[in-house]
Amino acid sequence: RIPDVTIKRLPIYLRVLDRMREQGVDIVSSAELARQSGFTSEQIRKDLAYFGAFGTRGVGYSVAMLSDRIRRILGLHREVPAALVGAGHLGTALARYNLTRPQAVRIVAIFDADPDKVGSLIETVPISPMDAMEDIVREKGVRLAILTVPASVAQTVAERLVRAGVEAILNFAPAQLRLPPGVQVQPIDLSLELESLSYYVAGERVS
Amino acid sequence: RIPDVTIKRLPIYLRVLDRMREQGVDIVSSAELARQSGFTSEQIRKDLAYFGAFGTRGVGYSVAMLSDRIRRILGLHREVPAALVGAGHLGTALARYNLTRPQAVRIVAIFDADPDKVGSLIETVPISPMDAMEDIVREKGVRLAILTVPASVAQTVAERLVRAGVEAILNFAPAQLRLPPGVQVQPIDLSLELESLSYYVAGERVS
Ligand SMILES: NC(=O)c1ccc[n+]([C@@H]2O[C@H](COP(=O)([O-])OP(=O)(O)OC[C@H]3O[C@@H](n4cnc5c(N)ncnc54)[C@H](O)[C@@H]3O)[C@@H](O)[C@H]2O)c1
Ligand SMILES: NC(=O)c1ccc[n+]([C@@H]2O[C@H](COP(=O)([O-])OP(=O)(O)OC[C@H]3O[C@@H](n4cnc5c(N)ncnc54)[C@H](O)[C@@H]3O)[C@@H](O)[C@H]2O)c1
Repeated sequence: RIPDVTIKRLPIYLRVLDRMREQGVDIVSSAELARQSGFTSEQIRKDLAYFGAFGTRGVGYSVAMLSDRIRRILGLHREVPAALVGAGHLGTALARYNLTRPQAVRIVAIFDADPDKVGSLIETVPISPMDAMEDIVREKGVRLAILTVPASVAQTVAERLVRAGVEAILNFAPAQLRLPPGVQVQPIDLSLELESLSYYVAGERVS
Repeated sequence: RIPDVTIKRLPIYLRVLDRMREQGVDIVSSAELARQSGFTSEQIRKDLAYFGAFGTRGVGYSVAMLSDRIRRILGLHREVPAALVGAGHLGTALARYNLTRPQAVRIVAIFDADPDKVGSLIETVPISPMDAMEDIVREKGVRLAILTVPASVAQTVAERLVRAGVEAILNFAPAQLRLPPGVQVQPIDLSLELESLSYYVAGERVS
């Protein structure tokens, strides 16, 4: 089974490859792909080895073939319908960002417990009530959800999403979720990004 | 010079070590640290080697010493004052998240161009006008900023932050910033997280 850390790097490779494709680049060496994605060529070769060999030694990879392959590996060659729960400040920003650019993973349903929010639109997607979740999630074939509710309700809402058929959750709520083993939870903590950035302005200079 | 990818992993190790410290764990093997942080023990050993040896072969690392060391490497043993520019949906969510929990990197100033927002508070921090940026950033010793403005103004606002003394920017705006070499820019694109999560619900099952 492919390591989660490899799966996390694939979208970065894809981003670089798509950019190269636009620039008309046909072949890319692992050194160049490494340089542009911020990883080492050994890391890239290791990651890609899980999916079979694509490159020609001494020549490199076909940009078109490699990007198509990674796109398929991730399931991004078709639309992947997603739900967002918690249309607050963060949820609204994420929904607007997602819906205002072309993306394979697309938010098709938004849920919130606040009756004053239910019924309003975020970029053409209406905010639905929580009791409609099971029906809408099943109907739209949603298996991926973004969780942007308060920590206090995160576990209950996550369980509800799983009961509705969701198998992958991008969790922004600062709460550890306990869910069945078949559910992939990706927690996000943006303070980790601030903590690494601190190195460059306040960190120790090790020689 | 230490690779950026190593610096990005350090806060994750620190998170795990702090948790262990709370649990009263004194010694941790690189295998256990690897298991809990999601990386391999070789990766951890390689990363830590940049900062000198800390572990005892066959025994492991002192949890207290290693966490203190990483905290100092990142500069998180003191408060690191940060500014946020763009108090919209995303900026407001990030500021509230940052200011409602103890963190070394702390938002001490918020700026926005909207006169209707200037003067209001986010968790005790007032929203200041853009023309006060240079003064406030210098006065508070801010060298790290979070950019959550629209893409159309990101470059100009970033340049302004740099002129004010900022040397590290966490950039959420979907715009590539062109800044002097001494400025560390960390772009964030949360759609990359959605794209990797897609693998678990829509991706290819490679045997
Ligand atoms: N991980 C990070 O880096 C990060 C950054 C910012 C915010 N956050 C977290 O994201 C979450 C949202 O932050 P925010 O600032 O947008 O908060 P918010 O209060 O603006 O939004 C929360 C939304 O959830 C809704 N809600 C509350 N209970 C609900 C329930 N039981 N079912 C469905 N919806 C419900 C509310 O009506 C509201 O619209 C919080 O948990 C916050 O701590 C995380
Ligand atoms: N990287 C990601 O994953 C991600 C996710 C969500 C949003 N975003 C991006 O984050 C940014 C903010 O998103 P949002 O939904 O909060 O938008 P928003 O419109 O709610 O907020 C933007 C804020 O910036 C302020 N602003 C505009 N021009 C300014 C200027 N010249 N100087 C200072 N402030 C100015 C506005 O007054 C407003 O308060 C956008 O660029 C959006 O595309 C990125």
